[in-house]
Amino acid sequence: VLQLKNVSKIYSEYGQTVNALDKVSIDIDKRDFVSIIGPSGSGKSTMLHTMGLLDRPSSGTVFVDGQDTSQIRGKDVAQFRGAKMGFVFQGYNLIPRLTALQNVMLPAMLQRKDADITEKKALSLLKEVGIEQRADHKGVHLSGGEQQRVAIARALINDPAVILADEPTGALDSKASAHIMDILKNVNRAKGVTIAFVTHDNQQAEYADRIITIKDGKIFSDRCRKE
Amino acid sequence: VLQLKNVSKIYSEYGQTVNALDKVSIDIDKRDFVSIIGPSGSGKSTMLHTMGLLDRPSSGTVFVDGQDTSQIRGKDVAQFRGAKMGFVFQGYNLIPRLTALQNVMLPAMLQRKDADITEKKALSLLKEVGIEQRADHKGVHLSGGEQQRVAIARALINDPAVILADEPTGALDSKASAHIMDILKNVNRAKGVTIAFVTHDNQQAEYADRIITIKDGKIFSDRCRKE
Ligand SMILES: Nc1ncnc2c1ncn2[C@@H]1O[C@H](COP(=O)(O)OP(=O)(O)OP(=O)(O)O)[C@@H](O)[C@H]1O
Ligand SMILES: Nc1ncnc2c1ncn2[C@@H]1O[C@H](COP(=O)(O)OP(=O)(O)OP(=O)(O)O)[C@@H](O)[C@H]1O
Ligand SMILES: [Mg+2]
Ligand SMILES: [Mg+2]
Repeated sequence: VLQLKNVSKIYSEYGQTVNALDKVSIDIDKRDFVSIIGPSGSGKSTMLHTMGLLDRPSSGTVFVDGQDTSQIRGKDVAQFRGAKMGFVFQGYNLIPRLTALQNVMLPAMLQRKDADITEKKALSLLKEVGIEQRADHKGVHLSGGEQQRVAIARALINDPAVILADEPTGALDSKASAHIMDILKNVNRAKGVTIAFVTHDNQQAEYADRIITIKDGKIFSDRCRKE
Repeated sequence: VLQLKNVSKIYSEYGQTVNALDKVSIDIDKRDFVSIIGPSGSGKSTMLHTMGLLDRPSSGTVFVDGQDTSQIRGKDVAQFRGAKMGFVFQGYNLIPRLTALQNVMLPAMLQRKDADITEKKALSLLKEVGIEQRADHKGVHLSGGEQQRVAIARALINDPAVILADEPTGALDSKASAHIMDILKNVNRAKGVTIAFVTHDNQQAEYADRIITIKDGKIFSDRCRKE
């Protein structure tokens, strides 16, 4: 489903060169449930953004469903990505002026889905993540943890084939975190959705079937979950 | 140093009334090291913002150093607050176009401190939190954890009497988190700075001398650390 082949991401605008990713090769198959851990600044978000076609690599190739994505023209990337993938960003990225419900509906409206069906689906997703009572609150008027749960509901609205989540429970307490991880696990098991999530919590990383550790932009280890 | 007397914060713009804080009374004395825990949406950030004069209460009174702060005129509040308090916001709130170094220096420049002395101090604080090598990066070009560490350095630049921190290590792995908590503990012990921090990590809450649990806008418990 997702393949990075010798991918590097190099930033050099500050007089020094930062190798956010350094010749990374990795294969993620359909129905994989993968976690990515590593210290702050090690390249976790960069890897997720590159896999999700949100950032172009400096060198190397990203394949999605076997297709070389460097061939896709700029403005077609968003449509290609939107049809296949759901994202949970590290900073939630809600639209502050829109309500929680509108934020969740937006990816489906961009894919021109029916508004009534989408609204019902969005309400049931907000209920599933435990904040249906805040559906009418604007993004700016939600607490940190509430925004994060809206972002998770939004990533699920289009029944994506792949979900890429960057510390999806970073703002939540252990009970709410476990609830969200159960939702993701169920989506993976019951619907066969491929999931890659970043976490800095070693215990949470064990939710996944496969744990990838990254350091200084390089894959340090890629192992199965401890049984 | 900080006192809330019968403070409520009520939001009612969505047709329903949200009691973010409900008749909360709490005393925080000089040199206290206090943690605040509670589920998502329970009022932790609202409490911190009210204590820090970032939000006005709907009813009740906030005292700082014994002074009734409702008497302070609107535009004098920022100066009063800036001279006494340092903040670490839940969303970091860095200025994206400024560099890490400039973000750290800003609170001191607003208090009209000497630029050369401030720059040296800011560099040494960035080194203390472990990211001096990113001093020249703009806020938008830092990872989540790097932004959080810049926000912590920024809260320390004015040698404040009080630090209010909203999940100061939420984006950091356990090693980096422990390092930041050690810095805060040292600032409390060695410099006598009063510190209140929000966390959803029960283990981290025990760093504090006093642990306050909040639920649905009410103080649920206020106990000493488990020895
Ligand atoms: N401007 C606002 N208008 C309406 N409701 C608001 C506003 N700001 C906050 N709220 C509501 O007040 C409640 C308390 O919010 P607060 O941000 O204090 O929670 P919190 O304990 O910090 O949660 P988290 O752990 O998720 O950060 C939430 O349910 C939130 O939806
Ligand atoms: N646009 C950019 N320009 C320059 N450097 C950048 C840019 N974006 C990211 N970086 C750097 O690349 C490195 C990797 O960043 P990335 O966001 O992938 O880290 P991360 O592993 O997600 O960290 P965290 O756990 O703190 O979120 C960081 O050191 C960061 O400073
Ligand atoms: Mg990151
Ligand atoms: Mg909060």
